[in-house]
Amino acid sequence: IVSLRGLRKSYGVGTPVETEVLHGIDIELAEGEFCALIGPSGSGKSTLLNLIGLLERPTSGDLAIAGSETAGLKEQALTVLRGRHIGFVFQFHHLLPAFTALENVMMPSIIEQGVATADAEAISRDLLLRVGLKGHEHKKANQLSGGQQQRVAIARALSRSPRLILADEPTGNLDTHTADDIFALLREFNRERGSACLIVTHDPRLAARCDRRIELVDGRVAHVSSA
Amino acid sequence: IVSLRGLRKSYGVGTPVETEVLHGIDIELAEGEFCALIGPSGSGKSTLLNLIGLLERPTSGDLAIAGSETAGLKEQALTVLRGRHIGFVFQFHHLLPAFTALENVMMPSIIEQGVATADAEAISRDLLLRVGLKGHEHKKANQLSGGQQQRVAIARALSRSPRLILADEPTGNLDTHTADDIFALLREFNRERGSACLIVTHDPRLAARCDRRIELVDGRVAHVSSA
Ligand SMILES: Nc1ncnc2c1ncn2[C@@H]1O[C@H](COP(=O)(O)OP(=O)(O)OP(=O)(O)O)[C@@H](O)[C@H]1O
Ligand SMILES: Nc1ncnc2c1ncn2[C@@H]1O[C@H](COP(=O)(O)OP(=O)(O)OP(=O)(O)O)[C@@H](O)[C@H]1O
Ligand SMILES: [Mg+2]
Ligand SMILES: [Mg+2]
Repeated sequence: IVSLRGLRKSYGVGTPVETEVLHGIDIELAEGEFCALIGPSGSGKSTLLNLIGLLERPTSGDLAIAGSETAGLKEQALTVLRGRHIGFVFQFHHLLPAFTALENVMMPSIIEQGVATADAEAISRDLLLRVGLKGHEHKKANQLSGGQQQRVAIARALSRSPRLILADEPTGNLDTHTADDIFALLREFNRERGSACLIVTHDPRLAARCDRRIELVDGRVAHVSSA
Repeated sequence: IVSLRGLRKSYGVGTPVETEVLHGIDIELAEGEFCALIGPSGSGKSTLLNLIGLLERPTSGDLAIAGSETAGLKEQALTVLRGRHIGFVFQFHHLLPAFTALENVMMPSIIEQGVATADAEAISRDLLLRVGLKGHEHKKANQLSGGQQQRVAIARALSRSPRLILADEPTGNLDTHTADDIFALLREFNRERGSACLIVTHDPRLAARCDRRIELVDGRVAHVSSA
């Protein structure tokens, strides 16, 4: 579902402070694979996830999503590809603060279909139930706790049953019990709907429960281990 | 250093959606104590920390900081009390994105003294070194990774050597090794400078290494345990 070959990313290209943060990444993520991305703070995990999620462009190298090579695609085509296949959970959730939890979870569907449908609402309510937020649907995002916001972001990423779920530290603000519930939900989407998952996590217990672990150190793949 | 008696907090007071989230909290935090605040997502930990940090007012009950009863104080007096005694690390760092790491760490001192001093800069540079961010001082906050931003927020909270450090999930975005370094830094401030610490954490390993653990469940103190 994801193929990276020789992927590089630099910031400040063409300025005196140009810095390369990813130094040639080769990764293949199979359809339906459940994989952890681990590594020290600052090693490049969020940067890598943003590239795979088509939120930023690589500086060089090849990136294919669901069989489509992305290098030659224009912004419009990337947006379509992203909307069709990818669900993204950001490290700092990026919810719309003035909208409710339910509206935030329904947003990808509203954007894609142009309207809020009854089906989309039913799916969204069910997801909010499954992340433990029943009763909080009508709270505005800025009235929720940190971990509740993170869970709304997770529900939003799952709302279109994407082929590829990219989650950037989805349990960092959750207690152990709630984190386990969230992990089980992602596993269920993986096993029952075939969604591939790439989960950035600092929690070694959760990483151990994935099918494979890719370790990033200083912008390079340092180690890959399978269960 | 902190005394809470019968503390209550409600949101939406006077509206149809009025909700009490803290239901009468009694806590005494001794001078120089190193204490963990644990509990499920949504249980009220950030709300409690915001009240102790004088960022919000309780709905009822008594709160004293460094011997001063806060109930009768005006905003101006609370701001002075907070600036003098409290260092706060927010759950979602709240750095100034357009300012550099160094400027963010120096900000409390610049605000208090009206100017940037050489002493403040030296202290801030040393703190950035000690949270592992040497070499990143001149990056803007929005050019840093999630865990790097969290560490800048920690350095900022320590920059005035406050009598009371309030840290809301300071290691949620850090790998285990970096989290241990940060915890050791807080312990050092506690032991060598006598700073009291109240640390909200979801990490049971770190909570176990504090002098005392206060557990919040559904807005009440459910359990207190000492080492
Ligand atoms: N402005 C608000 N209006 C209504 N309810 C609120 C508001 N702010 C917080 N709450 C509610 O108060 C409760 C406690 O929130 P708080 O942020 O203190 O939780 P927490 O223990 O820090 O959780 P987490 O571990 O997820 O960060 C939550 O159920 C939340 O939805
Ligand atoms: N816009 C930018 N300009 C310059 N450097 C940047 C920029 N964005 C990120 N970086 C640098 O790229 C490196 C990798 O950042 P990234 O956010 O991918 O790390 P990470 O592995 O996700 O870290 P964490 O675990 O702390 O979230 C960091 O050293 C960071 O300072
Ligand atoms: Mg990151
Ligand atoms: Mg919180």
